[in-house]
This record gives sequence, C-alpha cells and structure tokens, in this order.
Amino acid sequence: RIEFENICKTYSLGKVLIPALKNINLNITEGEFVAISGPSGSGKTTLLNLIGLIDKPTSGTIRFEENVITYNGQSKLHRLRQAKIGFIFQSFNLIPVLNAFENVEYPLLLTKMSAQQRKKRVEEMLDEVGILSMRTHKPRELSGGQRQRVAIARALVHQPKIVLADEPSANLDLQTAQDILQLMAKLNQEENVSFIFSTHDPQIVKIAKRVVSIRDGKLVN
Amino acid sequence: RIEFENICKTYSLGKVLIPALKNINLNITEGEFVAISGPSGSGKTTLLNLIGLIDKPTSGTIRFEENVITYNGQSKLHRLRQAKIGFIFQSFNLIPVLNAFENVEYPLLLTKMSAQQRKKRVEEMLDEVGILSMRTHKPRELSGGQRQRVAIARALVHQPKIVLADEPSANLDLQTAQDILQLMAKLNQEENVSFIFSTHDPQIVKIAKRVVSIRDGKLVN
Ligand SMILES: Nc1ncnc2c1ncn2[C@@H]1O[C@H](COP(=O)(O)OP(=O)(O)OP(=O)(O)O)[C@@H](O)[C@H]1O
Ligand SMILES: Nc1ncnc2c1ncn2[C@@H]1O[C@H](COP(=O)(O)OP(=O)(O)OP(=O)(O)O)[C@@H](O)[C@H]1O
Ligand SMILES: [Mg+2]
Ligand SMILES: [Mg+2]
Repeated sequence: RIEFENICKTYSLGKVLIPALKNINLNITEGEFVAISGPSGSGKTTLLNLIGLIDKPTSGTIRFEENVITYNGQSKLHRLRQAKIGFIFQSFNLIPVLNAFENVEYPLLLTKMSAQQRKKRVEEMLDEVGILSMRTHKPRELSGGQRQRVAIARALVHQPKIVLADEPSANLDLQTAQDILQLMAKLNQEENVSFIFSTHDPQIVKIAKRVVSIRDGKLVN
Repeated sequence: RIEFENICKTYSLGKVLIPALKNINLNITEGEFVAISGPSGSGKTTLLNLIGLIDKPTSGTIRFEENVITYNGQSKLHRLRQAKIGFIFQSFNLIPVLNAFENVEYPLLLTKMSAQQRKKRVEEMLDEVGILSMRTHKPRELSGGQRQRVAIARALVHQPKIVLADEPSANLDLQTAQDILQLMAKLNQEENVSFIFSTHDPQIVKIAKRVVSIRDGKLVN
C-alpha cells in the first residue's frame, strides 16, 4: 500500500523553479493495475520516480505499507527498492558494457540464488519477452523494441511486489505490446503484483483497472 | 529520388552473422510520405540508417538523385547528409552538455546564417513543437516527450529535402503527436519535403500516402 499526502516536487534550474508536481494526494493498494495518463510534460515520470523511491519529494509525506519514508537511511531505502520494486525506465537505462543476459541477471546478483538458478530464471524472462536468441547482444546491438524488452525482463526478474513502468510499450509493435501486457495482467491476477504504468498507449489505458489522470502536475478527475 | 537495388545488410557479432536486411529493392521519389511498418526487430531502423547514409550496406547499390553512392568519399557523403537530410533518431541522440536551444541550433552552425538569423529560426522550430519555454533545459532536465520534440526540431531546422523519422511519436501523447504530424504533412504538401517514417503508430500509418511493410529483413506486400 502506497500513500501520497500533499506531495509536491519542484525542480530548480539555476534561479528558475519548476513545479513539476503540485499537491498530489494518491493511494495505491496491493494488486492494483493503474494507468497514469496525461500530456507530455505533465509529471508522469516525476510521479513514478517518487513512487519508486528513486527521487524524493520537495514537500509532503509518502507512506509505504504504513511506514513513513524518511530519506535519510539511504541503504534502508535502497534495500526496500531492491526487494519490492521493479522499474522499467522511459529511456531503459541499460548497462552498455553488459549484454542482454547480464543486464537482466543484474538484480539477482544480490540475492541468495546460485549461478545456475539465476541462469534458469534469466533465460525464462528473456523467453517470456521474446528475445532469448538475443541474449549475447549488447544494448547497442539491439533494436529499440528489443532494448525495451530487456528493460522489462530486468524489472520482473526478481519477482517484485510492485512494478513501475514508464511508457513500457513506446517502442513496441502492436503484437509485442499485447504479449507483454498479457504477461503483466497474468502476474497481476495470479501473483497479486501491483502495476503502475505511465503511458500514452490507449491499449494500456483500456486494460487498466484504474486510470489516474494528470495535467500540469496536478491530478484531475 | 532514392533507389535501393538488391540491398543487403548483415551485422557480425563475433563469429555470428545477423542478416538484418535481405535483398531490399525500393524506390522513393520526391515529395513522398512513406510509413515503414513492421514488428520489433524486423529491420526498420537498419533500413532508415541506410537511406540516411548513416550506415553502409553489406552489398547492393544505393542511388541518390541518379548518382551511385560509393562510401569512400567520407566528407562528400557528410556534406550530402547535412545539406539534404534531417534525421530523427529512435533514441534521440541529443548532446547532453548542450541545452535544447543549442541542440536545435547545431545543424545551422555549418551554414552561412548569422547568429541572429539562427536564433530566429531555432526559436521558430522550438515553438512549432511546443517547447520554446524549455529552451534552456538540458536533455536530462526534460521529459521523454520534450526530448523527442527537441530531436524533431533539430531534424527540421535546416530545411532538409528528406526527413527520416525513426518512431517520431513513441514518447508523445495523442494530441502532441497529432500536432507534429500536421506540421510534417504541411511541410510535405507545401514544400515537397519527403518524409520516411519508421513507426508502430497506427495514426502515422493512416495518414501516410504509402506504406512499406517489412518482416524479418524482407519487404512484404
Ligand atoms: N549493431 C548490431 N549488431 C548486431 N545485430 C544488430 C545490430 N543492430 C541491430 N541488430 C539486429 O538487427 C535486427 C534489426 O534491427 P533494427 O534495429 O533495424 O529493427 P527495428 O525494426 O528497428 O526494431 P524496433 O521496432 O524494435 O525498433 C534486430 O534483430 C537487431 O537485433
Ligand atoms: N531534472 C529536471 N530539471 C528541471 N525540470 C525538469 C527536470 N525533469 C523534468 N523536468 C520538467 O518537469 C516537468 C514534468 O516532467 P516529467 O518527465 O515528469 O513529464 P512526463 O509527464 O513524464 O512527460 P512525457 O510524457 O513527455 O514523458 C516537465 O515540464 C519537465 O520539463
Ligand atoms: Mg515521461
Ligand atoms: Mg528501430
């Protein structure tokens, strides 16, 4: 369960202040399948970064499963993220010197799995998103949609409770996007994984159980 | 006019050969508005890179306005690209240390325009794509869709005859995507600028005058 109370996020560029999020009040419960929809520049990525504990708000309170997040215990926050959250970034953020297999394996290196167990899990995820044959390619040796799928596999590989997906289908053709969405809907229904998407894709908005609309940093009805 | 005769492109990864394009025969005439459509990994980016003279084929012949492209005169090729072609890359390829204004100004630095003329043109383009107020932001201080629009403005700023656009609407909301498409359709109709898009977006495929379908590196009907 995630609670946002009066959350504001303001960026500063030199002397200029940019209020990207204004007074956000939002609750997300376990097992939700939420689409965050809004125009370019409206604050979707900023909101996802706060939910994913990647960034901190300028003011307001965030509660994660009843506990207030304080942002001073960096390692505690880090461990919470690694254990519970999977994040698919809008620009993928793959590690250029690692190939697809190694990029997806990365979150598992901090678990107690053996190399053999990791290999089985990584290959299973790569296969789920249709790029197993590409596992030795580095990101620059992959197509845009293949990189996107490496990012998706990496976000799901350690079986997180919450998956935050920033434009997960932007570079995917219709068929591949539908396959990925079905995989996510299955994880949501069978394993109660919460999914929070930022998206412009009407397909995702349509299959979401709930739609949160944002415009100019504010939630709208 | 661009002619592709028996074009093949094979990547090599260590000892493995990856035939990304197989025997492509394609003619594109002046003033066309072509959508290249196909699944993820089918060869769209590879094809666009060859049309834009950014990469060279493994075999086959490319003719640009009747002249065979030979790929040994690097500076001649470079000048042809700069004069005639605008390219919107799938991952934007913005220069991180330059702000939005400077990124869009970059192609004009090699022209005979004065600083004042460049400023007028750059601000006109930034305004056309709706991000004039963001001109001092660096790429990391912009949203995904705002970065995409910087890439679009940069591709159009020097008034190229041919614009190659790799997924130009992937990170744009519906309204912004439509505005950009209208701008491109206007340049096509009023200035006879050729547009070749690679896209998964059904909106773009719908307004294209011609659709080229690709699957597994081959053109299909
Ligand atoms: N540098 C490279 N080395 C090896 N293989 C490559 C390289 N670049 C691309 N490929 C492979 O060539 C094929 C075609 O890639 P391309 O990027 O043209 O596809 P695409 O149609 O643009 O896909 P998408 O819709 O996902 O962007 C893919 O299977 C890809 O993995
Ligand atoms: N580091 C930063 N510094 C300054 N301004 C920023 C920074 N990051 C984002 N912004 C601004 O904050 C606003 C919200 O950005 P955000 O990335 O959340 O939008 P978005 O809804 O994800 O957009 P898109 O749909 O284009 O991805 C935008 O106007 C953007 O320019
Ligand atoms: Mg975004
Ligand atoms: Mg591509």
